[in-house]
Amino acid sequence: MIITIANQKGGVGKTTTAINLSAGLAYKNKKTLLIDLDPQANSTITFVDPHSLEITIFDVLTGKANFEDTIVKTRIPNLELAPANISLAKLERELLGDIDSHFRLKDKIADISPSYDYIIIDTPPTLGIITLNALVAASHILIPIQSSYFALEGTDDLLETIEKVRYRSNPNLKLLGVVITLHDKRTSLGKDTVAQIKKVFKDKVFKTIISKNVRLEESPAYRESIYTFAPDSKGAKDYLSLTEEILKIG
Amino acid sequence: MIITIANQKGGVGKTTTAINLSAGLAYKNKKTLLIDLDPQANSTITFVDPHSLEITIFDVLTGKANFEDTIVKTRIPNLELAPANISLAKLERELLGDIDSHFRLKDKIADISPSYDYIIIDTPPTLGIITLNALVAASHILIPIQSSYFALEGTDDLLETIEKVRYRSNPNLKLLGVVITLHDKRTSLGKDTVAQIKKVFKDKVFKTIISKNVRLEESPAYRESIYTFAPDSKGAKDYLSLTEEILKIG
Ligand SMILES: Nc1ncnc2c1ncn2[C@@H]1O[C@H](COP(=O)(O)OP(=O)(O)OP(=O)(O)O)[C@@H](O)[C@H]1O
Ligand SMILES: Nc1ncnc2c1ncn2[C@@H]1O[C@H](COP(=O)(O)OP(=O)(O)OP(=O)(O)O)[C@@H](O)[C@H]1O
Ligand SMILES: [Mg+2]
Ligand SMILES: [Mg+2]
Repeated sequence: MIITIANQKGGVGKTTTAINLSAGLAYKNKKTLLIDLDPQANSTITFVDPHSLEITIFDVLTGKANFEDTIVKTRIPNLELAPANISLAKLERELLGDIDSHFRLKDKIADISPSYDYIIIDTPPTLGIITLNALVAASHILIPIQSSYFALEGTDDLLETIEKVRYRSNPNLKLLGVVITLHDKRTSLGKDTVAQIKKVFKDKVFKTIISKNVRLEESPAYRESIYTFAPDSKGAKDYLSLTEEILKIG
Repeated sequence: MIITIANQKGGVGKTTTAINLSAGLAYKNKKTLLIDLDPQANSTITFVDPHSLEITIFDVLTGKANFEDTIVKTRIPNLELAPANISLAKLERELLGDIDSHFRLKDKIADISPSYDYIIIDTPPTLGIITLNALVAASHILIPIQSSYFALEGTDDLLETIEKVRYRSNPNLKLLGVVITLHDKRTSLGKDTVAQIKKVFKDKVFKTIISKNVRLEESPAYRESIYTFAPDSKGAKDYLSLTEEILKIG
């Protein structure tokens, strides 16, 4: 299963979900690869020092290297990482005019996907060439939506983009589901938005809601996933429960 | 003064700052224009219904309309809005190959800037053609930085982009300052990051720190700025204090 985590709204928990879902799957003994497709490299800096990287995903997508050359082991058994750095921001210019520029990742991933049970792809907060590559390469898309006013507004554009991708480039792309993130159950805005998200996405909304939990904000600073940084926290319980829901699907 | 609010990290409070700073300036009797340059149109949906718009900033930047045609009044005296909608996402493709594509906003703003004391520009979480237009058109840049681990990592790229813009396209671009947002003073991560931000940006960090305050999250849903939605809240006090600091500068 190749899961792309995408939402062009910024700061909704894409990276936090990518890190803790991929670590969760690894702890459940699934061989997992986390691909960081965000030039901000937030997933990458959680596991390695981005300045120490010789080759990154940018070199793979521009044909200068193979996936095997960039993949690094993490401290978590069963979890490997294909890291990114800022050079990825040049991808749009580099692939201009290339008729199949959004198939680059799909072509390259074919070499390595047989050796993993799950591949998780973290994306930047845009709907440009980088996120298109991730949508074309994926079997499923997971959409994190923050339970706040701005977050619900932008989902039409994302759904439209998914339809366009499905129409010609990736007919098999399925919506894995929508996960509500950064939820604060004390506020009426939180409750209202959850009701609205469920009205729009119906049974595609995961039962697990990820609550706001400061441990989730702290764990990347200590280069850890939530499971070792704060195993008894609400954040660890929420992401474990999401991992188990996803394991039941496929 | 033309202030561009930019940071390619998502969800750090760019729009929340754009809305509440422009409203704050308007309440201080400054004629203010808020320009929404984000295809997500979060600033726009706080004041008007984006589906009711005939002409938007996209039409201005592609030469099909003038600024005057798109500017709408808001319920706040002294505050006008140049709204956006999703069509703005097509700008990158529309301006491809145009040698002075990043001067479009600067050229168009010249017609209207004399009638305002302050122009505030909200930008999307990317460093593409839209944000470049905003940096070339601006006299000052205001950088909101969330006091969290990921937020500090991305500032090198932003500073590099500002230097590139300053070198050829806009030598007068000044850093108005850095404002720390979404701050939670109860956590040690919050305190550590504030210390790091002050170490990097020194006297360019505004004294006002914007604390996390749920009223700031709620007010856009009621189509209001924080000053009328929750006048006694910490959010209103923080943004009023930031407005006063900026008024002292110019
Ligand atoms: N459940 C949570 N509780 C508390 N903080 C959270 C939670 N999820 C994410 N955060 C924090 O919110 C901020 C935004 O999260 P994150 O960076 O994962 O979002 P993103 O969608 O990947 O952002 P971008 O759009 O920039 O890629 C980060 O500082 C993160 O630590
Ligand atoms: N000081 C604050 N206290 C509480 N919530 C806040 C605060 N500032 C912003 N928020 C909330 O955090 C989320 C992100 O803020 P906002 O949308 O303003 O960021 P942004 O940088 O404009 O995001 P994007 O990168 O998508 O444009 C929103 O839901 C907003 O309501
Ligand atoms: Mg991210
Ligand atoms: Mg915004």
